Formats: sequence, C-alpha cells, structure tokens
Amino acid sequence: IVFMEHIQKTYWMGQQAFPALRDVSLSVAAGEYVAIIGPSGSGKSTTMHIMGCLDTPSAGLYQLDGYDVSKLSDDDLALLRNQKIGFVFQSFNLLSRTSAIENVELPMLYAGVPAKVRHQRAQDALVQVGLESRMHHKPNELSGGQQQRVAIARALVTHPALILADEPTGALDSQSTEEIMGLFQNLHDQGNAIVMVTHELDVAHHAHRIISFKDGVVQSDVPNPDF
Amino acid sequence: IVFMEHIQKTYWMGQQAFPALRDVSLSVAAGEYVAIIGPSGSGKSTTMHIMGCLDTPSAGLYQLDGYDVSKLSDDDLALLRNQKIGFVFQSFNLLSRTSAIENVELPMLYAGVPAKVRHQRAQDALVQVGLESRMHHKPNELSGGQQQRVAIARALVTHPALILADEPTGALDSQSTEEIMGLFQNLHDQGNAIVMVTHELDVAHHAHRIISFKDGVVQSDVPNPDF
Ligand SMILES: Nc1ncnc2c1ncn2[C@@H]1O[C@H](COP(=O)(O)OP(=O)(O)OP(=O)(O)O)[C@@H](O)[C@H]1O
Ligand SMILES: Nc1ncnc2c1ncn2[C@@H]1O[C@H](COP(=O)(O)OP(=O)(O)OP(=O)(O)O)[C@@H](O)[C@H]1O
Ligand SMILES: [Mg+2]
Ligand SMILES: [Mg+2]
Repeated sequence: IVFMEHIQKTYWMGQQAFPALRDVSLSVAAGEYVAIIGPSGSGKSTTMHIMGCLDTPSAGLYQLDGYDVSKLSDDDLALLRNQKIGFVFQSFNLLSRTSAIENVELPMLYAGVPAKVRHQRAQDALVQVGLESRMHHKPNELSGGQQQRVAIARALVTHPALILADEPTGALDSQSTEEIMGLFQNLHDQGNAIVMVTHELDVAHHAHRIISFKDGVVQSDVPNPDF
Repeated sequence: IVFMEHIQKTYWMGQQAFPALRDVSLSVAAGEYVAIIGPSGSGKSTTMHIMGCLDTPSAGLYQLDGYDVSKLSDDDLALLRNQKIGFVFQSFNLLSRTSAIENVELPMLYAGVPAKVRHQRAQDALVQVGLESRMHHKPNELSGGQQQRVAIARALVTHPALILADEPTGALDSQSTEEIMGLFQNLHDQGNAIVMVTHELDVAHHAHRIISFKDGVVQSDVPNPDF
C-alpha cells in the first residue's frame, strides 16, 4: 500500500540546505503492522508526512495504493488521502475552536457522510478512547493525554486502510497506552495497515516489523523477533 | 518553596462544573526533587499551572517561596515567577514566529539581562540540549523532540530555584532522554528544586519523592524506595 524509493527531502533556509531525508526506501504491504523508531531529528515525522501526502519529497518515488502521488492533481490527492489514510499527528493538530466530537467528525464530513451517522460514529469513537464525558470540550479544555486521544479517535473513525500514527501514546500513562494499543490491534485484525512512529520500545513490540531511522536514512528494517 | 493546602480547581462550561482538582495538598522544600505521576486527566498539569502562577485555584492556599500568591498584584506575581520559576510546558508553548535562540532568550529579556549576555547564555543552553545546529530554526522547522528541547533550554537558562517540568521527555528517544535527565540532575545538584510530571517510570525514578495523582486528588506521596 506504501512504496517509497530513494526519497530525499531537503529544507532550505536562506542559502543553507538541511537534508531532513537523505535516502529513504521502504514499502508497507496491505494489512502490515510496522513500527518506526529512531533518535530525535532522524526524519521519522518528515517521512510520515510524505507517506500521508501532506508533504512532497525533493526527489524519489512515492506510490500510495499503486498511485504515483506526484502525478495526481491536488483534488485527487486530497480525495485519495481522505479515503485511504488516518493520521495521528505528533502534535495532534486539532482545530482549536471546535469541540472534541466535531474534530472527530471532520474526516467523515469531508467524505460526505450524513450528519446523523457522523455524529453517532464520532460519539462511539470517543467512547472507545475513554472520552465519553469530554465530547463537548474544546482542545484547550482538555488535558494533554485527552487531546492525544481525540486525535487518535479522529484518525480511526473512518476505519482507514492505512493508519499513520506519529508517537500516538507520547502523552499517555501506561493504562491509557494499553487501551489505545488494543484499539490499534483491533484495526489491524480487521486487515488495515498500521505505521506507527514511537520511541517507546514496549509500544514498538506490538508491530511485526521494526524500521529504524538515523540521520535521514533507514538504518535497519527487520522483522520483530517477538513474532 | 511550594506550599499548597486544600487546593481546588473547578472549570465551568455553561452550567456544568468540572472539578479538575478536588483537594490537593502538597509541599516542596527548597532543593527537593519530586516526581508527579498519575493517569491522563487526573489533574497533574492543572496543579503545575497553579504552582507556576499561571492559573489561580478556585479555593485553597498556595504559597510560593513564602508569599501567598493570591495576595500579590499581577506585576509582582509576574516578577516573582520570572525570578523563581522555569517552566517546561506539556505542549512546549514556544513563540512560533521567533527562532529557537530567541525563544530561549525570552526569560532573560524579561529579567533585563543585557543582549550580549542573553545571546551567549541562550547559545550555551542550546548546545547543552544538543541543538547547536538548529539555533536559528523556528519551531515549525524543528522536529517534535527538538521543540521539546528548546522548551527545556528556555526553562533552564536562568538556573531558576524551582523548575516545573510537565512531561519534559515525552517526545524524546531514550538517548536524548538520558542527556536531558543529566541536565536536570546538574541543576538539582546546584541546589534547585525540581517538580517533574512524567508518566515514564524510569524518568520518575530519578526523583527522591513520588507524588501520585488520581481524579483530582493526591493519592499517595512517598519517598522513592530507590534512594
Ligand atoms: N479549561 C478547561 N475546561 C474544562 N475542563 C478542563 C479545562 N482544563 C482542563 N480540564 C479538565 O481537567 C482535568 C485535568 O486536566 P489536566 O490537564 O490537569 O490533566 P493531566 O493529569 O495533566 O492529564 P495528562 O496526563 O493527560 O496531561 C481533565 O479531565 C480536563 O478535561
Ligand atoms: N521546515 C523545516 N525547515 C528546516 N529544517 C526542518 C524543517 N522541518 C524539519 N526540519 C529538520 O528535519 C529533521 C528531521 O525532522 P523530523 O521531524 O522528521 O524528525 P523526527 O525523527 O520526527 O524527530 P522527533 O523524534 O524529534 O519527532 C530535523 O533535524 C529538523 O530540524
Ligand atoms: Mg517527529
Ligand atoms: Mg497534563
């Protein structure tokens, strides 16, 4: 479902070049469960943004579900992204002026799902992440871990074929982390692919395969020995 | 240096009351190293904001360095806070239009430190957190862990008597976490007090005392058995 070949990403600040990704090649099969680990600044989030069609590489090939993403129009790309991908951002990226439930409804609104169905599914998703009593809170009326759980609910509510989760349990205590990992496991069991960036090894160990980043390249890509 | 007695904090949304803190009493001696743990939504960040004079309780007493904070004028409060406290926020709270180094200079600017000295100290602080090559990047040109390290550098640069750190290693890999814990340890060795919220037990174990929150109250407050 994901195919990246020799991806490069260089940021420019004035005359100075910052190669965030120097040479990244990896692929994810439909239904696979992959963890991405690596030091701070090694290129994990940058790769996730390219994978989620939110950023374009400076060089290299990226195919999502067989489509060469660089060849699609903005509209087609937005449609493909909305249909295929659920994204949990490292800094949540919730809309600050809307409530938790409205934030979770957003991907369904975009997909044209009727209001009543949207509302019910958003409510169910929030119950699943333990936020039943916080549905009408805005993000700044929620704790850090609660905001993260809203972001997770929003990514999972459309049961996307590819879930991209960038440090989805970073703000959560161990109890909440376990519940969230259970939700991801369910989605995986239903045949969806999961790519999860994490720096917590007991989160990474749920994945079947572990990709390790260092300085903008893939340093290793191995099956999880626990499986 | 911190004395809280029967602190309550209730948020109101329309007619509905949300008691974020129901009854919190705790004290921190000068130079003490305390960890605060507890589930998501249990009131840790709310307590930290009251401790850092960024929020006021609905009821109860809070004394910082002997001063009853509710009796101070806004100006005196801001001055006391700037002199005594360094705060690492759970969501970093960096100024998005200014570079890393300018963000780190901010507490010193407020304290009237001359420009040359500010610049040198901010630079040293950024070197200490491993961001020497990223000093002129704005927050959105930095990775999640790099943003967190800028927030840490900003909190530590004035060597404050009380450091409040709300999940300071949440976005960091284990290597960076170790380096950051080393910096906090140095500051503690210099006689400064540290109050650190964390949900990672191997971060909490650096502290001499562990306070555990649950549902808006202090559930337990015990010496760290490892010491
Ligand atoms: N402005 C607000 N209005 C209403 N409720 C609020 C507001 N701010 C916080 N709360 C509620 O207060 C409770 C405590 O929040 P707090 O941020 O202190 O939790 P926390 O222990 O830091 O959690 P986490 O580990 O997830 O960061 C939460 O249940 C939250 O929903
Ligand atoms: N807009 C930008 N301009 C310049 N440099 C950037 C920009 N965005 C990211 N970078 C740099 O690219 C590198 C990789 O960033 P990325 O966010 O992918 O790291 P990461 O592996 O996700 O790190 P973390 O674990 O800290 O979240 C970093 O060194 C960062 O400074
Ligand atoms: Mg990242
Ligand atoms: Mg918090």
